[in-house]
Amino acid sequence: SRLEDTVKKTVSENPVVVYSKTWCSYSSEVKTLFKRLGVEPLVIELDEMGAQGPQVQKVLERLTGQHTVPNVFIDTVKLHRKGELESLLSEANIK
Amino acid sequence: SRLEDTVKKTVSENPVVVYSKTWCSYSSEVKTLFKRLGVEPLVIELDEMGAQGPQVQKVLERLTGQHTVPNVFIDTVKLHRKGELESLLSEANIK
Ligand SMILES: N[C@@H](CCC(=O)N[C@@H](CS)C(=O)NCC(=O)O)C(=O)O
Ligand SMILES: N[C@@H](CCC(=O)N[C@@H](CS)C(=O)NCC(=O)O)C(=O)O
Ligand code: FES
Repeated sequence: SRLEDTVKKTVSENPVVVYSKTWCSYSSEVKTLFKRLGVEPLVIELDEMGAQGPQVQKVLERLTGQHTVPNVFIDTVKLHRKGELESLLSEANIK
Repeated sequence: SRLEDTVKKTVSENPVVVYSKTWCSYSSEVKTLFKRLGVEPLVIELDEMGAQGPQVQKVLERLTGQHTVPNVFIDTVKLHRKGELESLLSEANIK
């Protein structure tokens, strides 16, 4: 579908993409984490897209099996080229 | 208002009341915590009340200043009489 192509394009063109909802604390925590690590994600707030929000959430479920937010896509190669992979990995090692 | 009286009555008649939303992870964590402590809260899922949900959320904000979920009410006297205050306090001390 056109919406599915849009999502695939978004995810392939950006090193980090976070599908989020503005009022969701779990989503806020993920956005804050990336900020703290100096990584700038593309944030897509599903609750600010009107009727398209639930549709995108359905597409994400088709593509990833996950129907919840936050839904995070990380392109490690792109991140590495931006020099931002190290901070993400060290954070993962700390946890 | 009638809705405000209903909320006040609910809170006064139950040792623990959690105003929650079914799809909210923060709300789930609070409900799980009480379960783990052997405390049985009255859970009110605001997203399962149709149009009344947002209205109750507004009433809670008027009464408590808090507009978010989970919104938790604990009557320590009632809890103590049920013998459940100890576990709650020891959990608070551990944190
Ligand atoms: N364990 C998952 C929990 C994800 C989850 O349950 N997300 C909730 C919001 S906190 C959700 O998407 N609920 C359904 C919805 O909002 O459509 C995680 O850490 O991401
Ligand atoms: N720090 C607060 C966060 C509360 C919060 O932001 N709750 C969100 C859901 S996770 C909320 O109620 N957002 C507005 C709404 O859902 O109406 C807490 O720990 O309770
Ligand atoms: S944590 Fe509350 S909606 Fe996600």
